[in-house]
Amino acid sequence: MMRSIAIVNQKGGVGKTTTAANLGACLGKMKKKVLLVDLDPQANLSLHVGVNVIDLDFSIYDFLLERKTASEILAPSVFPNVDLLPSHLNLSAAEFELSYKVGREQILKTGLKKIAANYDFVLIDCPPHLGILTINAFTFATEALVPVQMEFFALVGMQKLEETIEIVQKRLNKKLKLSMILPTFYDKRVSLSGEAMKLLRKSYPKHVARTKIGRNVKLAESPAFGKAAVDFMPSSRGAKDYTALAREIVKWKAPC
Amino acid sequence: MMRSIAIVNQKGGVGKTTTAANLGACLGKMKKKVLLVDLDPQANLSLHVGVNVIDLDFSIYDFLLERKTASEILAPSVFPNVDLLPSHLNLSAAEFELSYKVGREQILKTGLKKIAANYDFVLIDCPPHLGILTINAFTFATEALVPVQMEFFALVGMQKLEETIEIVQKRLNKKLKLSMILPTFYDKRVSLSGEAMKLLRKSYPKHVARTKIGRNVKLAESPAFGKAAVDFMPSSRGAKDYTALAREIVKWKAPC
Ligand SMILES: Nc1ncnc2c1ncn2[C@@H]1O[C@H](COP(=O)(O)OP(=O)(O)OP(=O)(O)O)[C@@H](O)[C@H]1O
Ligand SMILES: Nc1ncnc2c1ncn2[C@@H]1O[C@H](COP(=O)(O)OP(=O)(O)OP(=O)(O)O)[C@@H](O)[C@H]1O
Ligand SMILES: [Mg+2]
Ligand SMILES: [Mg+2]
Repeated sequence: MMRSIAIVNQKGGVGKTTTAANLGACLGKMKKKVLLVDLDPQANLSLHVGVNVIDLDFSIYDFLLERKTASEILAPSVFPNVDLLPSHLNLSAAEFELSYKVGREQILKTGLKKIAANYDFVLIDCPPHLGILTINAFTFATEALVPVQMEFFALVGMQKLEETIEIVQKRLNKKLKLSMILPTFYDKRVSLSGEAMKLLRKSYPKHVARTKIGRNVKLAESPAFGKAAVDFMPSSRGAKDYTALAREIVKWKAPC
Repeated sequence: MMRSIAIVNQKGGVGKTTTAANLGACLGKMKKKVLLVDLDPQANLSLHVGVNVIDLDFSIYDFLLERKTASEILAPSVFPNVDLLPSHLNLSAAEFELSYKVGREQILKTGLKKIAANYDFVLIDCPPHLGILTINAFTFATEALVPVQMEFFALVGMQKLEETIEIVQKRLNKKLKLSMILPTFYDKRVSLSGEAMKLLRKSYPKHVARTKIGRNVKLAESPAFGKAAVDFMPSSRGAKDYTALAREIVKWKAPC
């Protein structure tokens, strides 16, 4: 049963890319077949997993403009059992070019249909913007996973995000659900972190993951080596947290 | 001589809002008259300075749709000598609505002309997206200040940012310059931070500020009190770093 998960939050720097890379790697270690989709013009996920984005001839940009198929741009085995559809910095042009096309929100879904069936999980890394790229992710995915940084601005964007999910449910994809809210950058020595955690659990009791991703410098260092923390330093807090998240995700049922 | 500064980086969570609020507060302490402009649909800057965004009747959204003037939406004295043009969560609709208007990149500049003359500094907080809101900021401002997080992905977006600045210079605002690159989240105990710093100084020798903003939890805590660090805890590292930045900014000349 293929699970398609959009990793989304219009707030910047909350750990979307870090979650895509590390959750993907940990699911791969559990022998799940994972497809990572880098939908961000910053191409951070592609860089994180060691793809040399500058040298790519073709990327998700060409796929979204329907000049290449998903199989033609696939970067296989970036981690064990994990493939990637890489991004490229010129994807920023896609937002304009896509906005004039008929059925512009359906392009990702249409293009992924065939290849997605080969995987247990498709994880889509979204940019910090509720624009046409994120809407394409929402039109394809059945689950939205929202990393939320345990600091003051944590919940500000949730209402807008939920409204966007509702609009997509109504008009484009009735299978989409807000599935899991993942606390990130948790720091138990910092009272602000604990307070944000309490507020989150109170506001979204059914959606908050049991796993919290702690602030851990190994998660910030591992991209420099093209690795996830679980390969870079398996004993690190970051590796353990994402391993626990992968186990929780496998058993997770999106709340109704 | 009014200085107009767009605080910009399409990478998320690098400290744009934190810089707008804290640099603004510190310039205000130096008796400079400062106008903060919150151009982010997340309205984080407005929340940071204690404005209750939910209860606002009018915001920068109405100003950009030309239904209200800047003076009509102004929130005066959010800090000593610091006024604010607040945002609102419905600003996310503006990106679509603005994209069809004639001269859509000039709306901010046209609307700010009169009021900006009353200030020494106009600081514009931009969302993590090189879209119509950021382009409006670029069309008005003469300086771009780019906070850059001292971690792996720091410089990925700089090329795109510089290309965007060049296009705006050519077609919309020949006075715009890449003025200052500000290292943020600097952590001297972390070797990754030092390496990112070296790479930054090597790539942009004339643009990197002498001041580095260190990682300091007081900067993350102060928004919960509607304050800048310099009012919340003047002895903190965060307060000292932004005070040093304000002094450097006052003497700063954008490199040619
Ligand atoms: N738990 C963590 N501990 C320490 N550093 C982290 C953690 N999670 C992410 N980081 C680092 O913080 C920065 C921001 O994380 P990341 O890029 O994953 O966020 P993002 O939500 O994808 O950002 P954007 O909105 O720009 O796409 C990165 O440099 C990353 O390596
Ligand atoms: N130097 C610092 N030390 C510790 N925390 C910081 C520092 N600078 C910012 N923060 C915190 O990190 C988070 C991200 O910072 P901020 O919101 O200023 O970034 P941003 O670039 O405006 O993000 P976005 O791209 O979403 O607009 C916030 O919770 C903020 O309080
Ligand atoms: Mg990202
Ligand atoms: Mg911000």
